[in-house]
Amino acid sequence: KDIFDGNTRLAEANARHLKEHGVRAFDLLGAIGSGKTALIEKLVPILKARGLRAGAIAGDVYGDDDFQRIVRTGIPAYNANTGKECHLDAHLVEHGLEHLPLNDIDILFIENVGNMVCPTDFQLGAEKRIVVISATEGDDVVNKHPMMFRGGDIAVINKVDLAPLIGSNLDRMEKDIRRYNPEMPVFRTNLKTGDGTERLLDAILSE
Amino acid sequence: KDIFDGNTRLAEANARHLKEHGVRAFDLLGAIGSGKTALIEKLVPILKARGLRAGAIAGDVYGDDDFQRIVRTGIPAYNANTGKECHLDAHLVEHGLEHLPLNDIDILFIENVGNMVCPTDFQLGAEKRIVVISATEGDDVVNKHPMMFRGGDIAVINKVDLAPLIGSNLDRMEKDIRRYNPEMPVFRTNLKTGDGTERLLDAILSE
Ligand SMILES: Nc1nc2c(ncn2[C@@H]2O[C@H](COP(=O)(O)OP(=O)(O)OP(=O)(O)O)[C@@H](O)[C@H]2O)c(=O)[nH]1
Ligand SMILES: Nc1nc2c(ncn2[C@@H]2O[C@H](COP(=O)(O)OP(=O)(O)OP(=O)(O)O)[C@@H](O)[C@H]2O)c(=O)[nH]1
Ligand SMILES: [Mg+2]
Ligand SMILES: [Mg+2]
Repeated sequence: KDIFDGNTRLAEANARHLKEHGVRAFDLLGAIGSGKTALIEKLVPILKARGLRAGAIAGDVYGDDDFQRIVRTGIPAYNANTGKECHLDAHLVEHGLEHLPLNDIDILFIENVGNMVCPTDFQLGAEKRIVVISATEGDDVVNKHPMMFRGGDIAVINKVDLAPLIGSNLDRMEKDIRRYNPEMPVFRTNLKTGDGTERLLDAILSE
Repeated sequence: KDIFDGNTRLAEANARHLKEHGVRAFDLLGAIGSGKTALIEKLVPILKARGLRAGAIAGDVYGDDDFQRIVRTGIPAYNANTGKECHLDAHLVEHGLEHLPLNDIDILFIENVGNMVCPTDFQLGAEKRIVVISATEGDDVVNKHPMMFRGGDIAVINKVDLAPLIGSNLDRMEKDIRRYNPEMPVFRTNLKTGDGTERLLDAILSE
């Protein structure tokens, strides 16, 4: 319990720090390979077109694959490795905030490690939690992970182009999300092409 | 450390229990939706053709989606929910062994929850650990998860049919597996059609 409380206090400190710098932060969670990094890649130019500057903290178990992809979009980024810990925590995010040029960032994406269990209990100080799953995980992925959806604010069902080849029923996935979290808006996307990203960004930025 | 030691002792007890009943057990781990249950579904009839009877323990965070699918193959099965614990452990498996007709089982599949971090440190008492990933997670999935591959015995790269649509380079995935674990045989499969399953089963059953 202590670990959670300590993390929560740090998360609240992160939230205050971000607010002081006028930065809105969004936590991207979800299954391994569901499209979290692709979402950042697609949103960066759209944000630019809307006059907003993005930044990112890339969380991964090991390595800097996502960090490198994000760097290539031209935005400030920070790499955070979680190792045996199966989720980002507020302390790692605090580190990231110290190393990012917060005065040059309007919208901060915090990409959590791909994991449908661990991140739920560890708030990071973000304004909203966006849960990204994809049709290729199978259409039972929502039903199997109640806590992840109950703890989230916006849901993204990605890789809709591949649903028929997997045999995934997108309506079932959406129904399961509504059952676990009736308030949670659901967006369907193809993050290879960018389909669905404008409407999704509207929802993310809504206050 | 105590938690690990206690689990290890239980895992060894499970291994002895299985051996006493002439049951060979295999732990299926990997990413969410990579094809672990589909692997069981495909292997059951092949095992039957080879005169071997299968059984399964289906581990999931919540619910019985996989258990129901496995029951439909006609083999004895046990459902185990892990809840906030992000991996099966030897204690849950011990429970499963008590509730399965071990005298009617030759090959026991233990399907772990979809998670690329947590299960690594928790042995279950199985003879081999089979890591199942799929092309739809992106071809950086191996590089990002060194511990999962170093701790495994056989690797399966599934959903090869979808690699081109995701943009996944299967050779890169295989190279990364070889880098982390040179001894680990790698099998490419399409578990929708069953391509690659006979050779994979040969490797699983090899002593
Ligand atoms: N066909 C198709 N491919 C997609 C889509 N979205 C992402 N991809 C591909 O899927 C793979 C995984 O996407 P990522 O953006 O790396 O996913 P991720 O959630 O960041 O992965 P992790 O951080 O490793 O958990 C990449 O090869 C993407 O190009 C989609 O909508 N359709
Ligand atoms: N196209 C294609 N679809 C596949 C393949 N293998 C599995 N699928 C589909 O992918 C989805 C997920 O497969 P599962 O067998 O449920 O995967 P899993 O690893 O057991 O999933 P969890 O237990 O939830 O982690 C299902 O809809 C399968 O039919 C494949 O090789 N090709
Ligand atoms: Mg990523
Ligand atoms: Mg399964």
